[in-house]
Amino acid sequence: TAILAKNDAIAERNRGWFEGRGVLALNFVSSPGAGKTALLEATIKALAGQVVITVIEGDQMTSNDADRIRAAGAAAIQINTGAGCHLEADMVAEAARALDPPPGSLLLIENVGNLVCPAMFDLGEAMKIAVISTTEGEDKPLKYPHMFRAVQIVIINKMDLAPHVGFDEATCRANIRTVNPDAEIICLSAKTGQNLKSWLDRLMELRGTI
Amino acid sequence: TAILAKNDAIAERNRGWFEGRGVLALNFVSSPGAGKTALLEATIKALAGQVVITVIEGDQMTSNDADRIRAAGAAAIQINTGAGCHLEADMVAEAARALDPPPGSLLLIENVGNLVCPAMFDLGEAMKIAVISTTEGEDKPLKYPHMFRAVQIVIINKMDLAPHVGFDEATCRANIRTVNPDAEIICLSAKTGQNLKSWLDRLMELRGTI
Ligand SMILES: Nc1nc2c(ncn2[C@@H]2O[C@H](COP(=O)(O)OP(=O)(O)OP(=O)(O)O)[C@@H](O)[C@H]2O)c(=O)[nH]1
Ligand SMILES: Nc1nc2c(ncn2[C@@H]2O[C@H](COP(=O)(O)OP(=O)(O)OP(=O)(O)O)[C@@H](O)[C@H]2O)c(=O)[nH]1
Ligand SMILES: [Mg+2]
Ligand SMILES: [Mg+2]
Ligand SMILES: [Zn+2]
Ligand SMILES: [Zn+2]
Repeated sequence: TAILAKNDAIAERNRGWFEGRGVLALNFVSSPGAGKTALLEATIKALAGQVVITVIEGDQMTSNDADRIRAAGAAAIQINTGAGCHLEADMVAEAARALDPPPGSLLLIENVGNLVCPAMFDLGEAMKIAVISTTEGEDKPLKYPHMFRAVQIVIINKMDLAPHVGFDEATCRANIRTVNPDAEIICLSAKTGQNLKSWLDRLMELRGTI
Repeated sequence: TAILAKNDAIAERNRGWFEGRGVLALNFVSSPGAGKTALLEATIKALAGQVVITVIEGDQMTSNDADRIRAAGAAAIQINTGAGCHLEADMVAEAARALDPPPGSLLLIENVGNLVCPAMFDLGEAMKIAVISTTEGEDKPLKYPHMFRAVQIVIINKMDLAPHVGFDEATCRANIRTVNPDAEIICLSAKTGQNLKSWLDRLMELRGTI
């Protein structure tokens, strides 16, 4: 609570910093392996030349994800949280200043794979975006309601696997709406690119508002 | 740290309680949707009539998992942690006394879906067991080393999907061994029952040691 208050003060300052320089900051959350990095890779490659994208990567250990992001063509900073289970506003403040994102750019933050703790830590983002995959089970929104209530967009990833696992899209959508009636839902495959365009269009629309 | 010390004292008392009454307690951890509940369902059905199994279910919200466990034929208590991201020893102490497991039985604890925080909270179990699925990506052991170091057995689940997603078993095994050279690894499918027998044999072997 004192920890949260301290974090939120720094988050608010980050929020002002991003707004002041016209940068759209987005906080991507999901369970481990739902496809956050794959989505960022696909996004960066599809938007190459159209918009500057910089990335803050959060993981307990390794720079695997930051390496993948750079290979895709965007600048990235990897934060290792060690035993920590979520990024915090002070880590993002430091990384954002090092990345020095230009006006009109996108700063995409990939949080530690965790459907619980990141919900409670504001980083100063314009919005949180959840990624859920067809292989995790349709009940995850009900079981982790704090996270699904904290986001404005839910991306259902790995749609290419949906038939293989008998994914029930209607039930998953209903479960998301139960905990967050206002959340937007986009179904796509980061791997095949199926419906990626809907996400890219929405992203550029959000950028247009900064 | 003071919180952890308090938890660990209660955990030690739980450990003695389980040993005193000859109950094997196991703490199952994984990311959301890796298949912990599916594995417990398959285990309970396969061992019906051979051994008494009771289950402590941990989730932020809902009793979905406890309902599934009861439908499979075992007594279960559902703990809802609310905003909490991991079970704690005092919750387990209370639930275990309510379940009143008999000597020679198995007490299976399904932790909140989270590859980070549960690693730090001893519940008094004989061992932690991680479940990782073929759909999450082979690098999870490297990226969440604290959890993979805290377990004695790693179950690679959803082997039925391995060919569909190009799962690289050799790489996954190597990654597990990098962070935890002593961990046992069992590949199976909770859904199809493929190689479930190896897990059941190991489980009964562990029970034989209490
Ligand atoms: N079939 C399929 N596989 C995918 C898709 N997106 C990601 N994957 C696979 O899922 C696994 C995990 O993908 P990542 O992008 O590493 O997931 P992540 O959410 O970034 O994982 P963490 O950062 O560790 O939490 C990898 O093996 C990917 O190739 C998809 O749309 N379809
Ligand atoms: N194909 C396949 N699907 C599986 C397997 N095991 C589980 N699933 C599916 O994976 C999804 C998640 O399974 P659960 O058993 O709910 O996973 P969990 O780890 O208990 O999830 P949480 O308790 O919410 O963290 C469900 O749709 C299951 O049917 C398996 O071996 N193969
Ligand atoms: Mg990633
Ligand atoms: Mg479960
Ligand atoms: Zn946490
Ligand atoms: Zn935690």
